[in-house]
Amino acid sequence: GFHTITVCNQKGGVAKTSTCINLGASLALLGKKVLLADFDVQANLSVLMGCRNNRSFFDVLEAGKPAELTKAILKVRPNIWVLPSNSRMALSSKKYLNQDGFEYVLQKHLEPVKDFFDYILIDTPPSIDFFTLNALMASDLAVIPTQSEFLAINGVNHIENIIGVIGEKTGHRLDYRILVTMYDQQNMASQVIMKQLRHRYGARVLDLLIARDPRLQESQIVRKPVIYYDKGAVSGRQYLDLARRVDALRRPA
Amino acid sequence: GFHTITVCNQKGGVAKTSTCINLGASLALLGKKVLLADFDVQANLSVLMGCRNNRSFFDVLEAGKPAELTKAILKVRPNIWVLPSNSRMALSSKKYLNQDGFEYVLQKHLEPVKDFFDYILIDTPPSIDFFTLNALMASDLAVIPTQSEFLAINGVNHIENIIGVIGEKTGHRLDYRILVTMYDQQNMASQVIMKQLRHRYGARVLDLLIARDPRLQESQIVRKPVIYYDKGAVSGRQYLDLARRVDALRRPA
Ligand SMILES: Nc1ncnc2c1ncn2[C@@H]1O[C@H](COP(=O)(O)OP(=O)(O)OP(=O)(O)O)[C@@H](O)[C@H]1O
Ligand SMILES: Nc1ncnc2c1ncn2[C@@H]1O[C@H](COP(=O)(O)OP(=O)(O)OP(=O)(O)O)[C@@H](O)[C@H]1O
Ligand SMILES: [Mg+2]
Ligand SMILES: [Mg+2]
Repeated sequence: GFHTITVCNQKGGVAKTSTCINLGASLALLGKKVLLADFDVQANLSVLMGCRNNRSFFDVLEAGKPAELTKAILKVRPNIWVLPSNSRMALSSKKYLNQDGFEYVLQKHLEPVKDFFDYILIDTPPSIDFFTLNALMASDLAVIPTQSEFLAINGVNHIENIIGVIGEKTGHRLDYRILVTMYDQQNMASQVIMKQLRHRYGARVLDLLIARDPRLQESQIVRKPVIYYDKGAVSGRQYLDLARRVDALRRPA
Repeated sequence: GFHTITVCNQKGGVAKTSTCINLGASLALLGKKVLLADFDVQANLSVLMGCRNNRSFFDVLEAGKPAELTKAILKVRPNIWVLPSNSRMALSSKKYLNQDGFEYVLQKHLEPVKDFFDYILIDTPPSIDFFTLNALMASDLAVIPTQSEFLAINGVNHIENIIGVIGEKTGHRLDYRILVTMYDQQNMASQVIMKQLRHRYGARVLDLLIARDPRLQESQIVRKPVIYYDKGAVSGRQYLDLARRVDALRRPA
């Protein structure tokens, strides 16, 4: 399987954070050791995993040489660890963005801890910036959540281009899959767009989708991955299926 | 009423663009001359208003002194004009961000055209950056769309703080209102969060909300404001009510 996965899409509100948490929790239930890295200044993943107001990646870098991520990584559930974010993360972008090799900062610091985990999932903000580029450079797979809505098609095209440019400019070849989230099969617009997504992106679109599920929203109020909140929840079972599918994806030779 | 309105929230996918377009279209139906300014590099407003691949605010600035926004402003429907965005807009952030007074760039260039319009609505990206700060500095009201979901509360608090800091640091006092969008009244989580939003933000939360409405999603496929797509659509009538409400808001003396 893949080892480091970036969950990204510059379109906002497509379930990047929800996918990171619930795919991560599902991989953990399959017995994998999972690190969830919150690389979004808004720190929504950290809030939902109960790690608000903790040290972040940036704090560790500032604390001096050698920077050790282990000082910030917290174990939150069986097989699940979190590298939290906080508002100070905004400073890392300002500090590193104009330096040569700024896009390798995360990869470099993940190196010493990487082999402890079976999977590292990185949540990113709704933009193409320092954080998203760092996450992509540190990953071997990108999962692109998207809603089945008109503006989504525009968005997926954009991130697909970015992944292509990264491959050409740096030689870093990243595989990617598109995950349709919050799908409402009774909604005509969703069906129309779904056909267009499949037509345009073919096998890149995972044939498994995540339904719009009120149980997932409820699970976030109590800050639990949905599968811990309600074993029978539709979205929980779908994320578990997704985890099995992702684990079975072979790296290209 | 207010003249220049920023529609903002760094939380992604809360209906910023949809609110800009449909509130704008409703104000136009009430006989007001409306400029929709797309200040998001993703240019979703421009795509939905049929102004893709046109000159942007940045192109006009680059074209030389004196920069005239009228060269980029397009009339798209009765009483509705658009100042489009495109991918080159990303360059304006790089170019101006480190200059003194970078946050006044938009306000300065809107000055010559401002009085032609009754309303200027500015769409912003899901982040607090050059574009959002410029929009806020040029405005006298901020409309903050939010979903009634757990993470939303965190987000509204953040943008509320930013507006406060702007007031202290620059003396620019901006009024603001919170608009709940994509509301599903059968959803238990939405009801729980709605109560929390009202409890926490009181009269700042507009008592009028926008329902989740498949007709709005369909309207975006054909690139029309929803009230032009289906006169009877729930969300269209709600945006029209919102327009009347906004038009009636008096500036504080
Ligand atoms: N399957 C689902 N069913 C119902 N609601 C969902 C589902 N997945 C996500 N949501 C809700 O949709 C909203 C957006 O999800 P989320 O915050 O994970 O998206 P995001 O892409 O991370 O957003 P941002 O761009 O702001 O980072 C959240 O309020 C979440 O509760
Ligand atoms: N009232 C509504 N009912 C149903 N769907 C809606 C409604 N308002 C917006 N949407 C849909 O929700 C999605 C998000 O809306 P929109 O793109 O306007 O949000 P945004 O805040 O501008 O997103 P971004 O943060 O990416 O700029 C869109 O696909 C849109 O079609
Ligand atoms: Mg997120
Ligand atoms: Mg938008």
